[in-house]
Amino acid sequence: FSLNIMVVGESGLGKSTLIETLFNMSLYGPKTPRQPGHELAKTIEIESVTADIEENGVRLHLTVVDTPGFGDFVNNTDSWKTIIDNIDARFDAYLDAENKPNRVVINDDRIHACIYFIQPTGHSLSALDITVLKQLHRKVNIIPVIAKSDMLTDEELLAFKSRILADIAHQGIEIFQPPKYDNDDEETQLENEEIFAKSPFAVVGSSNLVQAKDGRMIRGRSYPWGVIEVDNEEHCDFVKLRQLLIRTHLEELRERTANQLYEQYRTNKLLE
Amino acid sequence: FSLNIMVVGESGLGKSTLIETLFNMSLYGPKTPRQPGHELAKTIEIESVTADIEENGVRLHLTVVDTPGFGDFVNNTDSWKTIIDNIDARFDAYLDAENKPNRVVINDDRIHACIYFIQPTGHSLSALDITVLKQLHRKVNIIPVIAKSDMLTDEELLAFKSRILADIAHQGIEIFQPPKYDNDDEETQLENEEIFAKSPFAVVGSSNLVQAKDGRMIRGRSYPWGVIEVDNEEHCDFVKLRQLLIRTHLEELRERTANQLYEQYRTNKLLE
Ligand SMILES: Nc1nc2c(ncn2[C@@H]2O[C@H](COP(=O)(O)OP(=O)(O)O)[C@@H](O)[C@H]2O)c(=O)[nH]1
Ligand SMILES: Nc1nc2c(ncn2[C@@H]2O[C@H](COP(=O)(O)OP(=O)(O)O)[C@@H](O)[C@H]2O)c(=O)[nH]1
Repeated sequence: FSLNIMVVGESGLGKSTLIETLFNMSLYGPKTPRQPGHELAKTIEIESVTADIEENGVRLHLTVVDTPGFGDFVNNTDSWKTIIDNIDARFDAYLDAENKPNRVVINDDRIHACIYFIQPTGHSLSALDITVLKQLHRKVNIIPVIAKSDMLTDEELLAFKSRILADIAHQGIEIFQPPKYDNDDEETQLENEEIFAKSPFAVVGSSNLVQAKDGRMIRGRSYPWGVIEVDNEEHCDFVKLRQLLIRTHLEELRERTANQLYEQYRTNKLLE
Repeated sequence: FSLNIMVVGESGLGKSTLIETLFNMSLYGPKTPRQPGHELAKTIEIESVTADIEENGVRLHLTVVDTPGFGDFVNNTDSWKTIIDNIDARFDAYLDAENKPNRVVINDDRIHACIYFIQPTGHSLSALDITVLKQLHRKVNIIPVIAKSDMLTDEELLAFKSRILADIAHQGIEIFQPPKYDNDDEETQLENEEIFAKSPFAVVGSSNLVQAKDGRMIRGRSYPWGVIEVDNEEHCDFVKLRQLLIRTHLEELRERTANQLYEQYRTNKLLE
C-alpha cells in the first residue's frame, strides 16, 4: 500500500513539523539553521523521504515529497514548474511501466495528495496561492491547510476559512472533496461531512511534548499565556486532517489519482 | 513636532493593527475584506494617514505611510522602487523648501523611521527582506520588528532574533541603533541598552479589549488556550517599541534623519 504525499508551501510555514506530527517521520535530519554566510537557494529542490508506517493495522509505504524553495524567492514566477514537472514525471513513469510486457508489479509513485500550506494572514488566498493552485488542481488531489493556525482567533479563523473557500470557488479551483456514493451509509456520509466541514484544515504542528495545564504531557506548543494542544479538536483541525489522510479517505485519494487524474493525463498525452 | 513613520511588510503581517495599537489611529477605514471577484493589486500603493496625537504632554503631528502591495506579488523584483521613490521625493521636497528665499517654516515630511515587518517564520531573514533592507538602510532609520510574534515560543524567539541579527550583521545592513553620547548619564545609557537589547522587537498588536484570566479587560488576543496581553512585557516587546518611538528616541530619529540621512542624500544629489 503506497501513499505519496507532496507538501507545498513557503519556508517557515511548519511543513516539516507537520509531517513529523502526522507520521512521526523527519523530512530532514536535525535542521541545521541556515548560516548567515550561507547562500540562499536559487531554485526549487524536490526532496523525498520514505518510511514504512503502520496505521490501524494497515502497513503503509509512505513517501513525503518536499518542495523547499517554493515561494521563497524575490521572483516566484514559474515557481510551480519544478513541482508540475515532478508530478508529470511520476505519471510518465507509471505510463511506461503500464506499457511494459511484464507488469505484474507496478510501483505506484504517483502523487496521491498535495497538502498546500496557506499563510495564516487572516485575509485570503495570495496571488501566488491562486496562480499555483490553478496549475496543480487538475494534476493532483489538493488538500488546503491553514498553516500555523494558532495565529488566528476562532473568530478570525471562521472568517478566513470562508474567504478562502469563496476565493477557491470564484477561481474555479478544484480541491479534494468527499465523493458521494449512493451506497454510502448514513454514518459514513455524516462522518465525511464532518471532516470536510473543517476544510481548509487549520493545523498546528508539534512533535515536542509539553505540560498541559492539567499536568498531562501532550504534543503542543507552550507559551507564557497558555499551552496549545495539537490533538485537541478545540484547538485545531489536526486530528481531522490525519483521519482524512490515513483512515477515512486513503483509498479515495489513491483511486481518484489512478482513475481520474492519471487517466486525464494519459489521455491528453496520447492525444498529442 | 512632526513624526513620519513608514511601515513596510507583506500583507497580513498585522501592520494596520500595530499602528492602531501604537497610536490609536486607523490606517484605513473599517477594512473591507477583499471580495473574491476583486482584482488583486498589480502595483504598490503609497498611502498616508495623519493625526495629531498627544504623548506625555508633547503634541505630535504624526504621519504613518503605508505601502500596501509590498511583497504581495508573484514577482516582487523592484518592489522597493516605489518605496525608495517616495522617500527620495520627500528628501527632494525638503531640498526645494530649504533653497527657497523664504524658509521660515519648512514642513518636515521626511520619513523619520521605517518599521520593517519580518515574517515570524522562525528561520531567518528572507531573500526579499535582505534585498529590500539593503536598498532602504542608507535612506531611512530602520526599526525591524518580528510581526505577530505570538507565533513563536520564547525559545524559538530567542533563536530567531539572534539569527536575524547575525544576518543583518553579515549583510552589512544598518539598523537604527542607540547613539552613544559621552555626556549620557548612566541611567540613560542603561535604559537605551535595555530597549535595544530587545531588537528586533517581537510585536503583537490588538486594539480589541479582551478579558484576561484575572478578570481585567486588557488589549490582547483571546485564544481557547490562553489570553495574550499586548502591554505585558512577558508576552512581547510592544511596550519597548512604543517607548522607543514616542518617548526615548523620538528626537534621535528626527535628528539622524535630518543630520545624517538627509545630508547624505543632499550631498550625493548635488555632486551628480
Ligand atoms: N506557531 C506555530 N509555529 C510552528 C508550528 N509548526 C511549526 N512551527 C514553528 O515554525 C518554525 C518553522 O517550522 P518548520 O517545520 O521548520 O517549517 P518549514 O520551513 O515549513 O519546514 C519552527 O520554529 C517551528 O517550531 C505551528 O503549528 N504553529
Ligand atoms: N496572531 C496575531 N494576529 C494578528 C496580530 N496583529 C494582527 N493580527 C491579525 O492578523 C490579521 C491581519 O492584520 P492586519 O493588521 O490587517 O494586517 P496588514 O495586512 O499587515 O495590515 C487580522 O486578522 C488581525 O486581527 C498579532 O500580533 N498576532
